[in-house]
Amino acid sequence: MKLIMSIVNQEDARGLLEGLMQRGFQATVISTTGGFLREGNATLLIGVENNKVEEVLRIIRERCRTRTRYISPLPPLMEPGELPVTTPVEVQVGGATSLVLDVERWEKC
Amino acid sequence: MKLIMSIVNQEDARGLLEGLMQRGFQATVISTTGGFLREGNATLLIGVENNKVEEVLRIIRERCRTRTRYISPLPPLMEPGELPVTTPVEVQVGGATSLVLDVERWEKC
Amino acid sequence: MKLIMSIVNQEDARGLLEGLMQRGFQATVISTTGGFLREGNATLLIGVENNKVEEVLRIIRERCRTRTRYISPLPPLMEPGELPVTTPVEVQVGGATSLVLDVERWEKC
Ligand SMILES: Nc1ncnc2c1ncn2[C@@H]1O[C@@H]2COP(=O)(O)O[C@H]3[C@@H](O)[C@H](n4cnc5c(N)ncnc54)O[C@@H]3COP(=O)(O)O[C@H]2[C@H]1O
Ligand SMILES: Nc1ncnc2c1ncn2[C@@H]1O[C@@H]2COP(=O)(O)O[C@H]3[C@@H](O)[C@H](n4cnc5c(N)ncnc54)O[C@@H]3COP(=O)(O)O[C@H]2[C@H]1O
Ligand SMILES: Nc1ncnc2c1ncn2[C@@H]1O[C@@H]2COP(=O)(O)O[C@H]3[C@@H](O)[C@H](n4cnc5c(N)ncnc54)O[C@@H]3COP(=O)(O)O[C@H]2[C@H]1O
Repeated sequence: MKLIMSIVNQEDARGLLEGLMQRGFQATVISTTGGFLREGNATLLIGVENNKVEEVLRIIRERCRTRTRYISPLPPLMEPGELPVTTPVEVQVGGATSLVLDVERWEKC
Repeated sequence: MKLIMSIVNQEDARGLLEGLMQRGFQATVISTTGGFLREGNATLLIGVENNKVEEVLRIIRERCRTRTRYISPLPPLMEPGELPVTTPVEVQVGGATSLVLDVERWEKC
Repeated sequence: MKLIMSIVNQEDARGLLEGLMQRGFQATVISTTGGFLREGNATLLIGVENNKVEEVLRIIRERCRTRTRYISPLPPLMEPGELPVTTPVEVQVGGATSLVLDVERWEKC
């Protein structure tokens, strides 16, 4: 068995779950927070047979799209009367970061 | 060291923690959500010495019982005046799904 | 790639994230609960290249300090008029418990 941990964008999580459930996969969802943007995202735990890893990664690719976001970094400290001139920074978000871990043993009771 | 990740029913989580704490095991609890029923459950992270895996799995078996639940699937779209006739679906819930992962290295600081 | 799971004290989590982000590491934060004290803590998931594990563990050591706390165990049941005499128990908290797991494969999409 393998454990796939996939960290996905909040908006993609629902669609991804649907895609997995329809094909009979099982998953558990954790509400998580991104370390950099401090925004809510979702981490899915998906335990699958070894020969199903490829299929799950394919469903993740179908359902999680990368998109560009412009975030304005916090303006530097200013003199009174000065206007903040910060150029927005382009950050790629969405998509999914998926890790595959080996499961030595598993049991349902 | 091994990491046991055990996904258990909300009602069983308290009793399981008690059983683990009494025997000196350490655990961390994550509030999670089931991918299929979308109901709250709990995922326990339990880091243990290699020779204690068996004992922890035994405590999990003692404290997490499987039970049958009847869930009514959402009724199909209906004509006005028609009565929904859906036969409840039998789903086994409760119990626990436990995964054992190898820990290459660990440290407390 | 390796996955570092680090369970840290609530107060240390912010500083640890800052230290990681400044050096370009990526992390995901899970709000978790300690099994024994039942207090909120934080579990960081940090996926890093194999040769960066040492550096991340050093940042964790810098940012997470162990401290002593005195917790009063629940007083035993008493006769009316009796005064509870419980000696506080010394418990080491804070610090961090870090586990390093091997990642077989990872992908961003
Ligand atoms: N220290 C840093 N310096 C500069 N830019 C940084 C940075 N950390 C992150 N970013 C950028 O910001 C985006 C959002 O990161 P966040 O940490 O909020 O949210 C992340 C995080 O929750 C998770 N993640 C990604 N890689 C990870 C890893 N190696 N370990 C743990 N979590 C990871 O996936 C979410 C999306 O990541 P993604 O790579 O698509 O997109 C990242 C990345 O483009
Ligand atoms: N391989 C795995 N990877 C990750 N998490 C896992 C897992 N196996 C089980 N879990 C977790 O354990 C909970 C209970 O699973 P169980 O198999 O006892 O009981 C399941 C199973 O009998 C059934 N079920 C789950 N997914 C299904 C699907 N795609 N099709 C049909 N029935 C499903 O519904 C019950 C509740 O499922 P729910 O997802 O709400 O909640 C699941 C899920 O959070
Ligand atoms: N092997 C492991 N697997 C999974 N999670 C782990 C772990 N080792 C530590 N943790 C996590 O780290 C937190 C702090 O643990 P620490 O060992 O510093 O500090 C612990 C320890 O000194 C003590 N303690 C924990 N469990 C105990 C037990 N069964 N009997 C006696 N003392 C216990 O109470 C402090 C707070 O524990 P709490 O459970 O609230 O919170 C724990 C737990 O969330």
